[in-house]
Amino acid sequence: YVSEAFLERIPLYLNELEKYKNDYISSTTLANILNLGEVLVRKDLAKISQGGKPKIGYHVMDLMNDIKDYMGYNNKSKAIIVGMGRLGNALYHYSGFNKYNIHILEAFDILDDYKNINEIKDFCSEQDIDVGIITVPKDQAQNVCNLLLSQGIKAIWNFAPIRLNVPEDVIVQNENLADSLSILIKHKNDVVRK
Amino acid sequence: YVSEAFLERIPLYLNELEKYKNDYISSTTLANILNLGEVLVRKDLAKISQGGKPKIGYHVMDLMNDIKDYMGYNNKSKAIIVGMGRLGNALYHYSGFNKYNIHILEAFDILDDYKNINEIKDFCSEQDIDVGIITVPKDQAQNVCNLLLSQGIKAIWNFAPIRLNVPEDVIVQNENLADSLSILIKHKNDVVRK
Ligand SMILES: NC(=O)c1ccc[n+]([C@@H]2O[C@H](COP(=O)([O-])OP(=O)(O)OC[C@H]3O[C@@H](n4cnc5c(N)ncnc54)[C@H](O)[C@@H]3O)[C@@H](O)[C@H]2O)c1
Ligand SMILES: NC(=O)c1ccc[n+]([C@@H]2O[C@H](COP(=O)([O-])OP(=O)(O)OC[C@H]3O[C@@H](n4cnc5c(N)ncnc54)[C@H](O)[C@@H]3O)[C@@H](O)[C@H]2O)c1
Repeated sequence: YVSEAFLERIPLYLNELEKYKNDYISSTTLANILNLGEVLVRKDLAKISQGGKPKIGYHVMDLMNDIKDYMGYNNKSKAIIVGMGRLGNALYHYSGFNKYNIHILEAFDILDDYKNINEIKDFCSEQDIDVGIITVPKDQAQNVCNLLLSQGIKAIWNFAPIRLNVPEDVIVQNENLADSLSILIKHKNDVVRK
Repeated sequence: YVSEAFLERIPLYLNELEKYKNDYISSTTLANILNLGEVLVRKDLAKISQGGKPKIGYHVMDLMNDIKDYMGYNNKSKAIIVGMGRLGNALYHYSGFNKYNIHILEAFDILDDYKNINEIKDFCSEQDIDVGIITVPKDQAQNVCNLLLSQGIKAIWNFAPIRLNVPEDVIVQNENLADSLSILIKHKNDVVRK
């Protein structure tokens, strides 16, 4: 079992390594660049790579490959998105997922401009879909989720502000953007008030 | 100091209380609804409200008000957004922020359809803006951030996949949607592999 916080640091390491000019890097240097604890970064890298050498550090290219292997970026991940309104549209056209070898293969909606949700069954029978992305209105989200699960999809990325009921073996990651902004504002007000 | 995890649970409590049919609720009941630990929920609620009574629990309406006071939902928060591409557009038109009394007052871009970024100075001199939302391309994000900070804005909600350099007294919350999806897929692959 690894912590969520550990997994969230990994893309930050990869981002900095991609920009780093030298061939070798120590965990201390990486920690200083990201303003993180040295012990924390050393332990993180030890979980991902065997490449650290005393006094020399990690070979940057090798470490990047170890990170990609660990996170599975070398395998192609396939997604479908349901709900092509404003948010769905933004996500579907976003090129930033390519970096992690994640591809949104198809978009579904009830509007005529897109494949109809009735076509999800046929589409999923031909492809092995890793994740279903839900960007439909709140009151439709559970129905859409049930439809995706019935096709054997085991991971749901949910943007609708509702808690989805799913069986034990399904992983749901909720993105609550409004909650997130409200927490930022709470932090700001606390600082201002001190 | 309160933990991020605690703050992220609060909107979940509010969501469930809004749907709850009875007048009173115990922290145990709320914990069971959300599949959270009973001690955790009891401690959380004690931080937010003095209203818990042995055997009766919390008066639901009073608890909701205590949550809103604690999180500052009773005050109006003002935001501006810079970058009205696909993502900016989705966020600008989203009605879900109203629930937390957060209002995106104005949108800026370099395109003619929106207020130009040169007008940010005048706009901010007339209004006290709580948060600046950045949805511009990665290579423009730091410039835009500097512009927002020069107007005295102390909180930044950043969607560009780049670490922003800001002074100590400024709070930045990064939303890394691509990182988040890559972590969901990592979780799914780990479960499948076991
Ligand atoms: N826009 C944002 O910035 C934002 C932010 C946070 C959360 N969300 C959430 O994301 C979801 C989408 O938001 P939006 O702003 O894009 O909404 P939207 O109304 O612009 O788009 C919703 C889309 O879903 C489609 N749809 C409705 N029922 C459907 C069904 N049963 N099957 C397939 N498609 C269906 C609609 O035709 C429409 O295209 C909502 O749940 C919203 O609460 C949006
Ligand atoms: N679309 C997504 O789903 C998504 C997901 C994750 C992250 N992001 C990030 O969010 C940002 C926006 O993404 P998008 O898909 O909406 O891009 P986009 O290209 O559709 O929109 C970018 C907008 O920014 C404007 N712009 C450019 N330079 C500017 C400047 N100096 N000042 C003001 N406006 C300026 C452009 O005119 C355009 O309207 C990017 O940094 C992207 O990496 C987007």
